[in-house]
Amino acid sequence: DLIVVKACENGVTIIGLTRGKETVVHHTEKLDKGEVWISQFTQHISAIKIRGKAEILSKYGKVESGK
Amino acid sequence: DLIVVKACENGVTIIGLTRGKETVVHHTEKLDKGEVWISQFTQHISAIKIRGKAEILSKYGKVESGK
Amino acid sequence: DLIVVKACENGVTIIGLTRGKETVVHHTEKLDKGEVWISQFTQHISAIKIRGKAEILSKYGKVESGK
Amino acid sequence: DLIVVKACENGVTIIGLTRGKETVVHHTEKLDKGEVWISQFTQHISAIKIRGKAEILSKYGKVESGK
Amino acid sequence: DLIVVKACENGVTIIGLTRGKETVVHHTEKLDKGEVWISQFTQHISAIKIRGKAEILSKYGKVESGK
Amino acid sequence: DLIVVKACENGVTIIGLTRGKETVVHHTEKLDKGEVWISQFTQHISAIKIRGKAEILSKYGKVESGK
Amino acid sequence: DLIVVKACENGVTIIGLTRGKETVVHHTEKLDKGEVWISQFTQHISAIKIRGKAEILSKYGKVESGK
Amino acid sequence: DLIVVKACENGVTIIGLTRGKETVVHHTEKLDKGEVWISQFTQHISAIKIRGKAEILSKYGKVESGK
Amino acid sequence: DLIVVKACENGVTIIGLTRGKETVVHHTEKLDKGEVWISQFTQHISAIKIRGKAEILSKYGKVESGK
Amino acid sequence: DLIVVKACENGVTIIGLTRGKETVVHHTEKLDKGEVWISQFTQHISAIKIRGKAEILSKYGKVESGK
Amino acid sequence: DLIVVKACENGVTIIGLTRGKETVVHHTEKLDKGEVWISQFTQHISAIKIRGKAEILSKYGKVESGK
Ligand SMILES: N[C@@H](Cc1c[nH]c2ccccc12)C(=O)O
Ligand SMILES: N[C@@H](Cc1c[nH]c2ccccc12)C(=O)O
Ligand SMILES: N[C@@H](Cc1c[nH]c2ccccc12)C(=O)O
Ligand SMILES: N[C@@H](Cc1c[nH]c2ccccc12)C(=O)O
Ligand SMILES: N[C@@H](Cc1c[nH]c2ccccc12)C(=O)O
Ligand SMILES: N[C@@H](Cc1c[nH]c2ccccc12)C(=O)O
Ligand SMILES: N[C@@H](Cc1c[nH]c2ccccc12)C(=O)O
Ligand SMILES: N[C@@H](Cc1c[nH]c2ccccc12)C(=O)O
Ligand SMILES: N[C@@H](Cc1c[nH]c2ccccc12)C(=O)O
Ligand SMILES: N[C@@H](Cc1c[nH]c2ccccc12)C(=O)O
Ligand SMILES: N[C@@H](Cc1c[nH]c2ccccc12)C(=O)O
Repeated sequence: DLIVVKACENGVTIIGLTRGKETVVHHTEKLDKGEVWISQFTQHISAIKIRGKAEILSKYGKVESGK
Repeated sequence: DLIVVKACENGVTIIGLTRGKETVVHHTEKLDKGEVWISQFTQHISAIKIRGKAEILSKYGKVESGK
Repeated sequence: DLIVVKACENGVTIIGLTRGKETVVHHTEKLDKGEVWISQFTQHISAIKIRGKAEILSKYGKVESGK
Repeated sequence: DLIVVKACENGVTIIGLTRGKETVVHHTEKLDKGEVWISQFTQHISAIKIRGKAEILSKYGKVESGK
Repeated sequence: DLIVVKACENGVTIIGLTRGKETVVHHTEKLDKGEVWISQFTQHISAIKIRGKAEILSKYGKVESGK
Repeated sequence: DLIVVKACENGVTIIGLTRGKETVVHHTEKLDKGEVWISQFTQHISAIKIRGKAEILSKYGKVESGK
Repeated sequence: DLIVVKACENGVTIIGLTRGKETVVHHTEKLDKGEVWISQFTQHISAIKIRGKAEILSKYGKVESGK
Repeated sequence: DLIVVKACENGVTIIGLTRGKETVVHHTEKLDKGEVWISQFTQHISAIKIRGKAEILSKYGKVESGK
Repeated sequence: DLIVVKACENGVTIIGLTRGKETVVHHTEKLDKGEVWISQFTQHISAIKIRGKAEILSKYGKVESGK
Repeated sequence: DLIVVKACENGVTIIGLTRGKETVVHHTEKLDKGEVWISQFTQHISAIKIRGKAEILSKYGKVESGK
Repeated sequence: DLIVVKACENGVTIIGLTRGKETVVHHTEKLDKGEVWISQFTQHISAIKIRGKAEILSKYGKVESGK
């Protein structure tokens, strides 16, 4: 499972949440406009939350985050 | 199995229910309008309930929650 | 195997039946109108019954429960 | 292998037959009109018989039982 | 491998033949008109013979048995 | 690997030949007109010969045996 | 890997050649016009030669042998 | 991986080359016009050379050898 | 999971982030205009960030980084 | 992974390079016009170089080598 | 994962970078115009950089390197 995030504004936030008994922040990544992030789900991360205006590609197609 | 949830209003709730003999709340996530949540089913979570107005993508396509 | 259920009225019932030698109720979930339920088949649940007016997505497409 | 059954009348019968050396009834489920049943083939059930007026979805498409 | 049989007349016969060194009858099922049978190939059954007027679905599509 | 054979005349013959060092007859099945045979390749049978007028479905499509 | 051979004339020959260090004849099958042969590649046979006028189906489509 | 070769002239040559540290001739097959050869890649053969006028089918489609 | 990056300007940066408990820089690659980078996700790298004007191909299609 | 090479001129060269710590020539094959070469990637060969005018088929389609 | 590179000019460079804790040059290949290179990702190489004017095929389609 791959996720592609292209930031459409500065300060887009990608929050990786922990896999397992706890659901806490494992890592937070900030993206500036035009930067692209590509990540897998891993042994450590089983959920992701994205804030800010971005194009997100997953195996189900494109969604746009941010109002 | 991946789930993508885009909140179309504030206070969208994603409830992850436990895998196993019990079916209780493992984790509750609140999303504000425009936030996107992407999660797998895991060793700990085998069912999810979503409340509030949201676009949900799964391998079977899009459904919209909320009246 | 994933099941997606969107309740089209209040009081939609999802009954998870046990895997194994017995076929009894393992868990009952009530959904209000607009709520979406997404669940896997698991080590504990190998059959599901749905009552009430709902849209159900499975790998074979959409069916609508309720008269 | 998943089976989806939507009852088109009251008293639709789903008979699960045992896997193994014997072919006897393992479980009988009655469905009322509008109820939807979704089940897997399992360690215990390798054959199913359906009586009454119902829409049945399998990986080969839709069939309608009942005269 | 799944087989779906819908009886188009009374007395449709499904004969399950044994897997292994012998090819003998393991189980015979009679279907009345409108009844639907869905079965897997199993550790015990590797061949099936169908008599009477029926619609048969397999992974290669539909065939109609009976003259 | 599944084979579907629908007999288009009486006396259609399905000959299952042995898997292994020898290639001899393991089982012969006679079909009357309208009967349908569905069988897998197995630990015991790795080749099949069909005589008589029949419709044969395999994963490559339909062939008609008999002149 | 399955092979389907329909003989278009009498005396079509299917030669199964041995898998392994040697490439010799393991089995020769003669088909008369209209007969259909369906065989797998096996622990014993990794190559096949076909002589005479026949329709041959493999996973790459149809070829016609014989001049 | 399967290869299908139909000879379009007499004396088409199929050379099977050895898998492993050496690349030498393991087996040479001669085909006359109209003969069809179908072979797998095996523990012993990892490369093939074809001389003469022939139609060759592989998983990438058809090529014609010979000038 | 493969990633293809074609630099559309000088100084495109590909940052490989570590797999595991930490998310730090494992390797930084600079690309000049016209250079193409192709990499897998590995035991060491589970996330990538790309800065600068580039065409990025992943299994979900093309995205263009840089404003 | 299969490669198909059809020589469009005499003296087409296929160079198989070693898998592992070293990248040296493992085997060189010369093809004359019209000859077809089909080979797998193996325990010994993980890269190939082709010189001369040839049609090359891989799982990504056709490329033509030689100016 | 296969990569196909066709050099469109002399001196196209394919740089294979090491898999593992280090990302250094494992092997550099020079291609002259018209030469075709086909390689896998391996135990030793998990990233590739291509310089110069070339057509590159991967499972995501064609890209052209070089300005
Ligand atoms: N810690 C949780 C994170 C999670 C994954 N999927 C979820 C769905 C809903 C809520 C939380 C989650 C887990 O690994 O299971
Ligand atoms: N605890 C249950 C949760 C569940 C999964 N799928 C369901 C379907 C219906 C009801 C409950 C469930 C289980 O892991 O099996
Ligand atoms: N306890 C049964 C439940 C079940 C699954 N599939 C069925 C089909 C028909 C009837 C019952 C079932 C089992 O695990 O096998
Ligand atoms: N007890 C039988 C049930 C069965 C499965 N498939 C069948 C087909 C025909 C007749 C019976 C069956 C078995 O497990 O094998
Ligand atoms: N006892 C045989 C039944 C069978 C399966 N496929 C067949 C094809 C032809 C004849 C018999 C069979 C077996 O398991 O192998
Ligand atoms: N006894 C042979 C039967 C067979 C299978 N495929 C064939 C093709 C050609 C000739 C014989 C065969 C075997 O198992 O290998
Ligand atoms: N004995 C050879 C037969 C064979 C298979 N594929 C071939 C291709 C060419 C020549 C011979 C063969 C083997 O098992 O490997
Ligand atoms: N002996 C070589 C044969 C071979 C396979 N693929 C090749 C490609 C090029 C040259 C030789 C080969 C091997 O098994 O690896
Ligand atoms: N160290 C993290 C890197 C990572 C992968 N996917 C992510 C998604 C979000 C944030 C960080 C990550 C991990 O291996 O799990
Ligand atoms: N010896 C190298 C050969 C190789 C494979 N793929 C490559 C890509 C680039 C350069 C060299 C290679 C290896 O097995 O890994
Ligand atoms: N040594 C690194 C090479 C690498 C692979 N994918 C990458 C992506 C970005 C940067 C470096 C890499 C590794 O094996 O993991």
